[in-house]
Amino acid sequence: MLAVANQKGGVAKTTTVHALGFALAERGRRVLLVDLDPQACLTFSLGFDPDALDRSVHDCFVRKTKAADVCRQVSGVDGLAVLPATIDLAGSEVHLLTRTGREHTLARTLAPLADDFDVVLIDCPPSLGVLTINGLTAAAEVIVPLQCEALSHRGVGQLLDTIEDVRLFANDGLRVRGVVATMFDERTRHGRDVLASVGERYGLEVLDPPVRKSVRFAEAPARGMCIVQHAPRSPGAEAYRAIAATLDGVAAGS
Amino acid sequence: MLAVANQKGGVAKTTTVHALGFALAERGRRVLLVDLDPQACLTFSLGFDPDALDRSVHDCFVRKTKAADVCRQVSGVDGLAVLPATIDLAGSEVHLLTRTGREHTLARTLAPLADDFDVVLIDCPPSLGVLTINGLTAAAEVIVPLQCEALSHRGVGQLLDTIEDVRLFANDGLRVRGVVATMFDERTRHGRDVLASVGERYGLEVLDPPVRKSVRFAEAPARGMCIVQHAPRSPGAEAYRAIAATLDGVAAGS
Ligand SMILES: Nc1ncnc2c1ncn2[C@@H]1O[C@H](COP(=O)(O)OP(=O)(O)OP(=O)(O)O)[C@@H](O)[C@H]1O
Ligand SMILES: Nc1ncnc2c1ncn2[C@@H]1O[C@H](COP(=O)(O)OP(=O)(O)OP(=O)(O)O)[C@@H](O)[C@H]1O
Ligand SMILES: [Mg+2]
Ligand SMILES: [Mg+2]
Repeated sequence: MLAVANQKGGVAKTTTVHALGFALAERGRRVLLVDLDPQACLTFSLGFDPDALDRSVHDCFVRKTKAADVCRQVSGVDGLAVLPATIDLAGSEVHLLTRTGREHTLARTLAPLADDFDVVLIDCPPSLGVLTINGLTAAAEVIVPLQCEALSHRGVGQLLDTIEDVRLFANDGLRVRGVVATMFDERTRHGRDVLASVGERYGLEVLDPPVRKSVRFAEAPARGMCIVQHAPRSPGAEAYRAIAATLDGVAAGS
Repeated sequence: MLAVANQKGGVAKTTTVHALGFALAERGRRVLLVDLDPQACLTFSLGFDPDALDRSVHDCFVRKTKAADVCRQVSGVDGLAVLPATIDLAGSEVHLLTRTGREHTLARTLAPLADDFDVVLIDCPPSLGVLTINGLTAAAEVIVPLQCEALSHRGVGQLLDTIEDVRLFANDGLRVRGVVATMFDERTRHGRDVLASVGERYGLEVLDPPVRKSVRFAEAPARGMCIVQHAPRSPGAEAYRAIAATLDGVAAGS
């Protein structure tokens, strides 16, 4: 189970969850995507209308609805399902904030589904609040999408501190699987410098290859697709497939 | 007083606050920037180390520290000051969540400074939580930075609903000043389509000109600068100066 987390906004968390999920399903894995963002961008990119869904992961958190009754199959590929989000999930943040054991709510929700899926990918919102904490507590490993710019670099230390807290208090097996270099601009030295320095400074593995910036990404969500579906031969799709193959070594065995 | 808000991550809220603030100070206005994001990206981009600051806007919210004692001058230009953020501000979110009248906390904090500044620009975090609500409640007008891609388009309706709620319950004078088209990719039809449809569908003024994507932006924050300082002759700097001039018509008179 992988949490995809980075509190900085717009660093391609959702894009990474969608593309990796699709690529792993293409490889024959049974994949569950979990949308933990009240803005429901993943849910929308998968072709659902979050404003028209009557049930979401919020109901699992607050009404104890079974995850199996909320899960939806994603059309266009076998073996890809989603636990969708809606704006109601903003209510979960308030509801969970003051309850003991709140950080384990997602883990409890997902436990009954453990045998139905080979891989679970959790899309976290741009914050280190209770929803992201739930993602980190439920997961075995963390993937950090990193946009190679100064403002993203700045947040990594804070994120690693938070992961350390979760390890100490809620999930002692949690480890960082690695960094995905997203929206990578190879034309500038700035991007390559930031990438090199993050790997070194924090001792994190940088998964290969970097995903380069491309105009093809912008069009995909509006079509209810990820880059791998929308532009299967593009460098972006190939990059995410290669990263999925790397992770699959882990997924198949765990 | 202008709140710069959009719950979508990474759509250049911070970049827009910094660049407009600097450009207005260049025009001789006395400008206060307020950082409402616990990630303190604006504070960092202005050349401060958020981890080394002993006081932030959090202390104003929670310890009733005077804003005048927390305010810092920004070096490099006259007439630019900041009410900085630190990670402590994450504590404010929890602290304010359950208190009556919590949405007016920022307005009360800023009231004593009203005569010291011509313009106040408020940088909101990527959420519609209590910190953004404070920004919207304190402000006279809202500026919406919009990255012209499908996932940003999706959030505009939700943001406008939130603004409407604030208008009804906390700040009946609040209005949307307009949209700033950020990170605009003129090469693709997608960007232009999204921009045109947002203006029409929500009846919002799109401030001219759009700010085009450029690699010059990434380097600025690490140097403690905005684009207007870092690359004063670049198209990005000129675009933000033009938008500042448009707003200045408002600021000078209000
Ligand atoms: N390699 C890329 N090249 C160009 N654009 C990209 C790339 N990857 C993602 N994008 C675009 O960047 C925008 C932000 O991506 P995304 O929404 O996945 O980020 P996020 O981290 O999930 O944002 P948030 O913090 O709001 O959850 C989207 O419009 C997406 O289509
Ligand atoms: N016109 C532009 N061209 C290229 N890059 C840009 C442009 N404007 C902003 N950026 C870069 O995009 C990234 C995101 O911008 P910024 O941090 O201002 O967004 P934000 O909306 O404040 O993010 P958050 O939601 O995390 O607060 C930054 O690294 C910034 O330097
Ligand atoms: Mg996202
Ligand atoms: Mg910001």
